[in-house]
Amino acid sequence: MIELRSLCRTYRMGSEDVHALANVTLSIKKGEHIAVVGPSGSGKSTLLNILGCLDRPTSGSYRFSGQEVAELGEVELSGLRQRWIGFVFQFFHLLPRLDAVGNVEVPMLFAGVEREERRRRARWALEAVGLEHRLRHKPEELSGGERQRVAIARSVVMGPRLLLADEPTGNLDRHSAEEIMDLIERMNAEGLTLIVVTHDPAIAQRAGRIVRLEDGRVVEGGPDIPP
Amino acid sequence: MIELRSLCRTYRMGSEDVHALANVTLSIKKGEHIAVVGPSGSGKSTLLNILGCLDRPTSGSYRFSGQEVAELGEVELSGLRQRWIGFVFQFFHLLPRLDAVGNVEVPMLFAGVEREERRRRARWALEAVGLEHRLRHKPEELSGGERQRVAIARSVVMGPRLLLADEPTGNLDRHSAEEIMDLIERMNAEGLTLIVVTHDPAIAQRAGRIVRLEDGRVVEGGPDIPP
Ligand SMILES: Nc1ncnc2c1ncn2[C@@H]1O[C@H](COP(=O)(O)OP(=O)(O)OP(=O)(O)O)[C@@H](O)[C@H]1O
Ligand SMILES: Nc1ncnc2c1ncn2[C@@H]1O[C@H](COP(=O)(O)OP(=O)(O)OP(=O)(O)O)[C@@H](O)[C@H]1O
Ligand SMILES: [Mg+2]
Ligand SMILES: [Mg+2]
Repeated sequence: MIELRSLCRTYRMGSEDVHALANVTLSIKKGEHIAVVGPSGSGKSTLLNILGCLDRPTSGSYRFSGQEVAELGEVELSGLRQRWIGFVFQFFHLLPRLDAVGNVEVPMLFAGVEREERRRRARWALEAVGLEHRLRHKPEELSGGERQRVAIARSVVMGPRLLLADEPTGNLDRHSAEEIMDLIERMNAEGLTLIVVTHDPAIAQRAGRIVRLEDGRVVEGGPDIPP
Repeated sequence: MIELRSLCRTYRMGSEDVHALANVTLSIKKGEHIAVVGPSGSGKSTLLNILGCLDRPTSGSYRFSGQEVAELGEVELSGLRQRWIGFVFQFFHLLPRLDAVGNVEVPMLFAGVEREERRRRARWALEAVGLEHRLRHKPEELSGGERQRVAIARSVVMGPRLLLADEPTGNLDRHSAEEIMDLIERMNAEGLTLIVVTHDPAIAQRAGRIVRLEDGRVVEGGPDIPP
């Protein structure tokens, strides 16, 4: 499903260059459950943003289902994102003026799903993450963990093929965290490819494979690591 | 240092009332290290916002160093906050257009600290949290964990008496989390009163006392719990 070859992402900061990702080579099969771990600042979110077609690599190759992503235009990229990829951002990016149901409806709004159908699926997704009692709350009327669960519900409501989750349980207690992981692992068992960035060892151990990043390099879990 | 008596905080949502805190009675001595734990949505951040004089209780009493906070006006409240209380918000609230040094200088700017002195103390605080290599980065040029560490540096730069930290290690790897806790525990050993909200059992166990909230009520760690 995913092939990365010598992928780099460099940020230019005045005269200094920050190498957030340096020669990342990785392949991920359809239906895998991968955990991405590594110190703060090691490139995990940068990697996820590129996999989610939200950012472009500085150099190297990224193939999604055999297609070279660099050759796609903006319209094809957003079509690919909307149809196949679910994303749980590290800081949620909820829309402040919409309530929980409204925020979960957003991806379906873009995809032209009927109003009644949107409502029904949004309620189902929020119930699945334990928020049936907070449907009418706007983001600032929700706790940190409740906002995170709205973001998770929004990421799965279109039935994606690939789910990219950046610390999906960082603001949740142990019990809520396990419930969320049970939900997304059920989807993984039905074929969803799952890539989860986490600092929590208990969450990382649930994955089939652990990829470790340090200073933008894959030091564990990639193909045979060059010396 | 802190006395809460039958403290309530209720949010009115249309016809429904949300009881974020219900009859919380708690006393905290100067120099204590307290962990506040509990499920997502149980009232932890609400409690911290009230302790930090950022929100007012709906009813009940809150005394800080013997003074009833409800009787203070806005000017006295902001003086108390600025002088004695450091706060690490659950979602940081960094100013987007300032770099790391600029964000850490903000509390000193309000307190009228000289420019050179501000710079020096801001650099010291950022080095103490391991960010000497990111001084000129703005929040969107920092990773999640790096932003969290800027927020921690800002919270301690005025040498507060009370530090309220809402999930201070939620976006940090194990190693960075321990470094941060070592730093704030050194300050606790010198007299800083420390109240840390966390979902991480390893962080909670470092405290002298654990206060557990459920549905807005103290169910563990308070004074003798009524039946
Ligand atoms: N402005 C508001 N209006 C209505 N309800 C609110 C508001 N702010 C918070 N709440 C509700 O109050 C309850 C307590 O919220 P609080 O943020 O204190 O929880 P928390 O313990 O910090 O949770 P978490 O671990 O998820 O951060 C939540 O159920 C939340 O939905
Ligand atoms: N726009 C930017 N400009 C310059 N440097 C950046 C920018 N965005 C990120 N960085 C740097 O790139 C590095 C990688 O960031 P990234 O967000 O991928 O880290 P991360 O592994 O997700 O860390 P965390 O666990 O703290 O969230 C960081 O050191 C960060 O300072
Ligand atoms: Mg990150
Ligand atoms: Mg909270």
